[in-house]
Amino acid sequence: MGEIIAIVSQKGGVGKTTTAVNLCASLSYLKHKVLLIDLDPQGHVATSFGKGKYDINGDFYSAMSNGANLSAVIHSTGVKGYDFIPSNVESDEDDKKLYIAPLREKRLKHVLTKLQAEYDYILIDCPPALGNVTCNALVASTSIIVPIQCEFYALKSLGKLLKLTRTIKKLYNPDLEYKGFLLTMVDLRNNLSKRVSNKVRYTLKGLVFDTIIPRNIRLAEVPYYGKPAMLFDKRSKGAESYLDLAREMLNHHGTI
Amino acid sequence: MGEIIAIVSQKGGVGKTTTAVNLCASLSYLKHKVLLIDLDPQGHVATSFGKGKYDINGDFYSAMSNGANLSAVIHSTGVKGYDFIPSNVESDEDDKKLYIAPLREKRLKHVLTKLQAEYDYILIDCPPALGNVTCNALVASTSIIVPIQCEFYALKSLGKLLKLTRTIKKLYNPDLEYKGFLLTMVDLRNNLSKRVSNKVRYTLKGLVFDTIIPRNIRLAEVPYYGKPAMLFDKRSKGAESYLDLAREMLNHHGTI
Ligand SMILES: Nc1ncnc2c1ncn2[C@@H]1O[C@H](COP(=O)(O)OP(=O)(O)OP(=O)(O)O)[C@@H](O)[C@H]1O
Ligand SMILES: Nc1ncnc2c1ncn2[C@@H]1O[C@H](COP(=O)(O)OP(=O)(O)OP(=O)(O)O)[C@@H](O)[C@H]1O
Ligand SMILES: [Mg+2]
Ligand SMILES: [Mg+2]
Repeated sequence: MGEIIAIVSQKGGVGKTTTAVNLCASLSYLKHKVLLIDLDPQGHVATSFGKGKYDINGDFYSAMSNGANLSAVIHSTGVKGYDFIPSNVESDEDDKKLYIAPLREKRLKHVLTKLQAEYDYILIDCPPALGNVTCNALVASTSIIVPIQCEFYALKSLGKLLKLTRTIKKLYNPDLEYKGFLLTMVDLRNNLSKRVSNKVRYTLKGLVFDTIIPRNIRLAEVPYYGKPAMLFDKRSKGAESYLDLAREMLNHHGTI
Repeated sequence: MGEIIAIVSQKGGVGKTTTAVNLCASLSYLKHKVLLIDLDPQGHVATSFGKGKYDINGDFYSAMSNGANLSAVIHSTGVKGYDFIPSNVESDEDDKKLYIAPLREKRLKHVLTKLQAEYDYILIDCPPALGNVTCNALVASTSIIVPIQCEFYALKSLGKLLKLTRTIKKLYNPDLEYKGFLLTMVDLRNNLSKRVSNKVRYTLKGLVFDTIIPRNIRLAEVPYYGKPAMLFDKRSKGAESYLDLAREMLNHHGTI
């Protein structure tokens, strides 16, 4: 059965989508079949694969409102080995669609079981919030990756996520564990990054990946080229760091 | 009557909170009385003024659930001339509290009228979403400021906000106008920033502020020092750019 990994952070702009897209490509490069599901109504996963609104036929939210057949909305990225399910850019309050019925937290978990048989990894890109959409992702996932930008606000936002994960694990998903916390946009030339990354490693001990993702312009150009960094600049520090991350992930199992 | 300005972007991490906090201090420096209301459950406004959970007595959401007396939850920043109302870090689905009754979109507008008489400017820091909380802010505001980080994903997220603003203006708030779009974290040494800022100025024409906010480490240190940049490094490019913004804002009136 494939692993389901949610990429979560309440803090905005910390590298959730960049991590989802580049890790997806890296795991596929290492011979694993990957599906990336976009739960964020901004729809930046499609943008990262160079797909505009005319390339999209059906999305996660429209599938969930019509009998939840997610297989019907799987889109090709143009590269064999990884596919994606777009989010619906038009819908505003996505949370509403997942509010249906008593099992609202478990809706996503039920529909993903079928897909787990077809992919080695299912990655879920979450919106910058801890509302209903993210809760569904945490209930449905086997593990979570938490990108942490090396800046102060990002550090402050961690407490609530740790609390929510504990609650979800207790009430809905006892097998949920941390794949790891990932330091992103790290610039070790500046003090701020150093101070924050030291604090994170001190507070979270072994839960932090050894691999760090440096601030690297190639990663910011992913939506411009419409492809993961390894496809347009394989030797860049950005592309290499996500390949390192995939290797580190495959060598360890999760922790909690 | 004081102006109410919402600082809005669906895209995370573009500088909404940094803009709210530093613009608040700059407007006050130019002799205007300012109130900053935090609608984002991350609660980073309090962090920016060096206030932790033990300094907070009551917040926006607790006031809204108890007869909506916002004056009772106004907190001092420690500096005369500007105050703030913290958000509630504990609540997850803040949207729910504003869902009450048929006039749900107008709830905030009604309670702010009283405060408008006491402040020249009321700034509202919004969460990275276009859900119910942000809708309330748009309905209640006289104008909006949209920070745009000079990167590709931020550019892609703009369309939905423009559409939502048109709808809110038509249905609920005919006087709503754009104070302006603000280019943030601009690094003119790199091509990406240049390309995106040119595209933004070309697409949005006169709606973009002349003032740009450069990427400047002093702005990222605001939550570390617990005060706006002008209070710990007045000559920094970051602090000066927000003072320029305040001056530009005071010289122009809004546009739409
Ligand atoms: N390591 C990096 N180096 C340079 N730029 C980066 C890096 N990681 C991400 N970026 C850029 O920083 C911005 C924020 O990243 P991204 O959009 O992936 O974050 P996010 O957490 O998904 O944001 P949101 O909360 O809006 O969903 C983007 O413009 C992205 O291109
Ligand atoms: N001009 C700047 N130069 C350098 N760093 C900046 C600048 N503006 C903001 N930052 C830093 O970038 C990060 C994102 O900024 P901020 O948190 O203000 O954005 P936001 O839009 O409020 O995020 P969210 O969507 O999570 O509410 C923060 O760590 C902040 O300190
Ligand atoms: Mg994202
Ligand atoms: Mg913010």
